[in-house]
Amino acid sequence: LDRKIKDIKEEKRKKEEEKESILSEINEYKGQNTEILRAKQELEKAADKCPTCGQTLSVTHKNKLIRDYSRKIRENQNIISEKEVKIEEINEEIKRL
Amino acid sequence: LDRKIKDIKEEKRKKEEEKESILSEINEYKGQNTEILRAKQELEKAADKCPTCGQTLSVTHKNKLIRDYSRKIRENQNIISEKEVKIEEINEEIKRL
Ligand SMILES: [Zn+2]
Repeated sequence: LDRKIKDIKEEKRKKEEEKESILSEINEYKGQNTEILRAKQELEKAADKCPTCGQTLSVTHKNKLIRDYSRKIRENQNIISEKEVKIEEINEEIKRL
Repeated sequence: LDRKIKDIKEEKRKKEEEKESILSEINEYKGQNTEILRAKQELEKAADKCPTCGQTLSVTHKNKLIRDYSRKIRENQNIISEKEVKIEEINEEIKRL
């Protein structure tokens, strides 16, 4: 029995560790989205030159960047959602230990 | 006496209006500084390309932009301080009416 309890505790510890590592990945993706969103909002305010570096920016190029950034934000949100599902699965596994 | 009171009220109203217009100029300069500070912070994080539009940015050009932005922020802060002094002067004038 002692060995069984020891194994279960070890299993629980490993799952908590896995959860923590996924949570920190989620934070990295959220951080990246904050940065990309900031750049996108700056561009949306811009006319024909970049508000950060002042170089010329054709409307076509600006709109392409805005689309690229929007797509990247959505991709990151999908990754974040998958990781949040994974966190929930691990929570269920911990409960069943 | 009635005329005198009427004139003082009018004088006070004009000074309050002048104060309001200076306060809104101060807000514009503060707003501009918020924008410039944002661009400067983005550039400081950048390596060799602009974090907003992705175009290449030589270290020399980047540092020049950062210096220009810092100078602009200081100039705006000086203008804001002068306008705040003006507000105080008007407050004194209103008290002495
Ligand atoms: Zn740029």
